[in-house]
Amino acid sequence: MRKIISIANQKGGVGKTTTAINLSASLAVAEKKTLLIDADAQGNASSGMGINHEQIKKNNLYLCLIENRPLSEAIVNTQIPHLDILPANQDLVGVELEFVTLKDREKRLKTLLRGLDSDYDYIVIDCPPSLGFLTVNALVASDYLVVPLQCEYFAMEGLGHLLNTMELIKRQLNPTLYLGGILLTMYDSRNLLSRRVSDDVRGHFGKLVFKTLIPRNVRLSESPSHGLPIVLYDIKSRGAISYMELAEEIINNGRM
Amino acid sequence: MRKIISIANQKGGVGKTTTAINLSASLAVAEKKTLLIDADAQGNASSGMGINHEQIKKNNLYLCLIENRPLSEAIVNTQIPHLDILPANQDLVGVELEFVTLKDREKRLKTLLRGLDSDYDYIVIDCPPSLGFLTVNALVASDYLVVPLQCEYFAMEGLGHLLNTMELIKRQLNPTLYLGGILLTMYDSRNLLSRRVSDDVRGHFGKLVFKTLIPRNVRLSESPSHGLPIVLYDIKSRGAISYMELAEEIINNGRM
Ligand SMILES: Nc1ncnc2c1ncn2[C@@H]1O[C@H](COP(=O)(O)OP(=O)(O)OP(=O)(O)O)[C@@H](O)[C@H]1O
Ligand SMILES: Nc1ncnc2c1ncn2[C@@H]1O[C@H](COP(=O)(O)OP(=O)(O)OP(=O)(O)O)[C@@H](O)[C@H]1O
Ligand SMILES: [Mg+2]
Ligand SMILES: [Mg+2]
Repeated sequence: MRKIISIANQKGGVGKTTTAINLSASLAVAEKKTLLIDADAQGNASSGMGINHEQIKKNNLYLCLIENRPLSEAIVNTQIPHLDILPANQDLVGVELEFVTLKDREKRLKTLLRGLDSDYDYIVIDCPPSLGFLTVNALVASDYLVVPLQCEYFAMEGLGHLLNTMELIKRQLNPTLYLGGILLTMYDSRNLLSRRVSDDVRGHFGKLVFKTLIPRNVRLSESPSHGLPIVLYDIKSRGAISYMELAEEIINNGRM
Repeated sequence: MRKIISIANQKGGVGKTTTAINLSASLAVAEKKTLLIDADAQGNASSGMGINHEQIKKNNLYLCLIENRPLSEAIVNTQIPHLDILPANQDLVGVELEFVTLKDREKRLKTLLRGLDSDYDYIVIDCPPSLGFLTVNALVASDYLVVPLQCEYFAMEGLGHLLNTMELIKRQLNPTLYLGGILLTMYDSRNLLSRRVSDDVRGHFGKLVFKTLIPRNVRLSESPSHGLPIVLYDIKSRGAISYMELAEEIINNGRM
């Protein structure tokens, strides 16, 4: 029974792509067959996994959405066994306006995923920093929403609005969508603001916050420049260990 | 002769709002009459300046755009002399779809600004992390684009696309739009990646990169939680000094 997880938060720079890449890679290392879908026109998940630009031009999420191509045509292998990726590039920028008049435009990705008959255990979707067409499509297609939350003030501000949007989508478009959890990212124990945000969020959301904390770790920001997930770039780093712990927690926590 | 500056970059979390708030406040401290426009539905510039939610609900950028209200009705004073703000909130989320069929939809903000007859020296616009309707409106209305660039790998990736978009807007919609400069943000001299990105960008863009560097400084991330710009929260901090230097550079550099 495959599980589809959206990594979403309209606040920018909170660690969505870093989480999507490294959670997927850690699930694959734990021998779960995983597909990473890049649904952001920035294409950071694709380049962070070292997929070459020419390859992406030929086949990507935009072409699947617009030309109704089967997803399997755009899926490529990665350096990690059990991990495939469906890449994206700048072409995705225009997709929202191309679908404006279409009925059921929010269900486009869900329909394409229904047609994918391979046996993935997990599908992880990296979303752009907005609550527009692509993020809505991802949430409509998903079983779980995982919210990376940077331990900073502005990141806290938008959380209420994101959870309201999730409830709206759950009520109107996808009744089987659940909050997989809130993931505290870029946590710096020396920083008072970090500690205060973490305490506030745990106090407010309790068990909905993952036990696993992702620390601020420079190796995590270096690894995409080598086109590698952290488990291949520096498996002993605190960043790699924390994402492997997150994968374990998601596999075993019974909530997802 | 007022100068309109957009702070834009589709990459999330690079310091757009932090720059918009603290550059505006520093320009005001240098006795330049300044208006800060919040054009992001997240409303971080508004809350970061301590504007209360009820006040924003009554009057904001969304109502000006949709009901063609004069901007002056939505502009409020701040704690800093010479600094006013035009706030925003979540209502802005839907604005793109409401204008989809309108001719000249990209010129909406430019037209509203033409009707604003007060004597600002500078108008600074905080943009959302996308190149959609609001950012395009801001660029069409602006004289200069200032690009905050986080010293990280993913931030470098999107820069080319942003500059291409600027050129497109300059050619088709606003021939007087110029690149005010690229601002290196969250610079950490102990971090090799930071140094490498800074060297690459300066090597590639030369004088188009501001001499002023914004260091990673925790006081900058604390100040919005108090509703204060850094010059009021901690004027001796490296964050406050660097933004005052940036204001001086913009006032005196002859390029803007
Ligand atoms: N735990 C961490 N420690 C250190 N750096 C991190 C960490 N997580 C992410 N980063 C870095 O912070 C920046 C922002 O992260 P990332 O790009 O993953 O966020 P995002 O939410 O996907 O951004 P966007 O909103 O643009 O899609 C990146 O440069 C990334 O390398
Ligand atoms: N120089 C700095 N040093 C330390 N923290 C910073 C610095 N600049 C910004 N920050 C913090 O980093 C986070 C991202 O900055 P900010 O919100 O200004 O970016 P943004 O580009 O406006 O994000 P978005 O794409 O969501 O609009 C914020 O929590 C902010 O407080
Ligand atoms: Mg991302
Ligand atoms: Mg912002």
